[in-house]
Amino acid sequence: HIPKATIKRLAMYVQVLETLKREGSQVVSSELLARTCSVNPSQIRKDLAYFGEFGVRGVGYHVQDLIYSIKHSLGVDRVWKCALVGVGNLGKALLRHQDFKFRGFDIVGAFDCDPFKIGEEISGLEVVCTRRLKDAVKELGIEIGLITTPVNRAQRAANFLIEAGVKGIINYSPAMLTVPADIYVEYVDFFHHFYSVAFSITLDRHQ
Amino acid sequence: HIPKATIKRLAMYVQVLETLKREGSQVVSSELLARTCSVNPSQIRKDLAYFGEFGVRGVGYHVQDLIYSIKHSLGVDRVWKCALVGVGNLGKALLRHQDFKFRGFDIVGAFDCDPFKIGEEISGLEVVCTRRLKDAVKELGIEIGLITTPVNRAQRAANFLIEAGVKGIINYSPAMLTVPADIYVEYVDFFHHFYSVAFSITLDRHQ
Ligand SMILES: NC(=O)c1ccc[n+]([C@@H]2O[C@H](COP(=O)([O-])OP(=O)(O)OC[C@H]3O[C@@H](n4cnc5c(N)ncnc54)[C@H](O)[C@@H]3O)[C@@H](O)[C@H]2O)c1
Ligand SMILES: NC(=O)c1ccc[n+]([C@@H]2O[C@H](COP(=O)([O-])OP(=O)(O)OC[C@H]3O[C@@H](n4cnc5c(N)ncnc54)[C@H](O)[C@@H]3O)[C@@H](O)[C@H]2O)c1
Repeated sequence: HIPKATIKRLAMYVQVLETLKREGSQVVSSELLARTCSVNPSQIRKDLAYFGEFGVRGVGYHVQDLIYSIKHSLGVDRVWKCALVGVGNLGKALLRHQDFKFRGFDIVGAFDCDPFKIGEEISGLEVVCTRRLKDAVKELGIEIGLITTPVNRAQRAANFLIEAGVKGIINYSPAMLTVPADIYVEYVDFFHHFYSVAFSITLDRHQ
Repeated sequence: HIPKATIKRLAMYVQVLETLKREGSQVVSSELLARTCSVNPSQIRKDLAYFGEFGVRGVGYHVQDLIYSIKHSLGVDRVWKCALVGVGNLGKALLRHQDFKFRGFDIVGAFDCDPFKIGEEISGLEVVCTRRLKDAVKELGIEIGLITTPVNRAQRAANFLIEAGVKGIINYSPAMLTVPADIYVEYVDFFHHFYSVAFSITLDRHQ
């Protein structure tokens, strides 16, 4: 079992390595990668040790190789088809964001229950009624559902997604969801970033 | 020093306690709070111990008291004025989201460099040119900046915010920022949630 905090750091390493690759770097020293990610070089070695040996002594890491190895070990070196439920302000922003597809998470279905939204087209996708979710999950091979409905509708959206057969849910609403044991739910909390910054500024002022 | 992981859990406890309060609960047992947050009751006690003793033996926690205590200890029981730079898809969604203000983070300024966007009104705020950031930060007492520009413009936006006098930045772009030591930067990464779900589904299938 790999702790969530490790997965979060691995995602950050990939983000930084992809930036270095974009800028033309072939190798990166473990000190530079660690400094950019605000961790110790030993933490990186510990995190990667779950998957094998990667660093080259005296050189550091081969950028392209390391990106591939982390993605392959996490099972994210393939395309995952996703459905988004709740095409409001946040839902629209996520649908229009090309980086998800670029990173292998292809949102292939957009669902809503508002008759004024159904039929609208966002980034080439037609908004469809949530009742048609089951057919779409089967036809398009959708495995992950994104919930961007209001808080009091999130559980209903989750029930639709689970009944339709998705295996994982990313919940952007603050609702706590009740789901069967074999369904993975990731909660996205926007507030802890605000709390961290406010707390750090407050602490700084007191010292 | 309180670790980021603890701050993230404290933010989650507040989120869950506020939901319980909304539903009318006065007290909550440490087992229920722990189960809802997928942590051990001992982890909650450890996290709260940074600020004092809160639980009542045999009863659990007083919901209202605990919300106030956590928020007060983190310095988030007051209003923090924020400026948002980059009024695109994500920026607009954040500006329209009432929960931030409800939680004490009031976005009082929206800035962009696109002449077609300047002058537009979003949720009662007029979009203003980034060059006027300095005046706004002083006049409105802005302390936190939100960066929702494209990745290659994030550093420029950060420079504007720092020069204008903000003390903390929440960066929604994937760019790594270079800032002075006394400025707090929080990175928002949307991808680790996708990686976690994809990894959990993959692992499940292999077992
Ligand atoms: N906007 C943000 O920046 C932001 C930030 C943090 C968290 N959130 C959370 O994300 C969620 C969405 O926020 P928003 O600002 O986009 O809200 P919104 O009101 O703009 O959009 C919600 C959408 O969900 C649809 N909907 C309602 N019930 C539904 C159902 N049963 N099935 C399918 N669709 C349904 C509505 O028709 C609407 O289109 C909320 O839970 C909010 O708390 C949003
Ligand atoms: N849309 C999403 O759901 C999403 C998800 C994850 C991450 N992000 C990140 O958030 C950022 C914004 O994404 P988006 O989809 O809203 O992009 P967008 O292109 O829709 O919006 C960007 C806005 O920034 C403005 N801008 C550009 N340079 C500026 C400058 N120097 N000063 C002020 N404003 C400037 C543009 O005029 C535009 O209005 C990106 O870095 C993206 O990677 C977005």
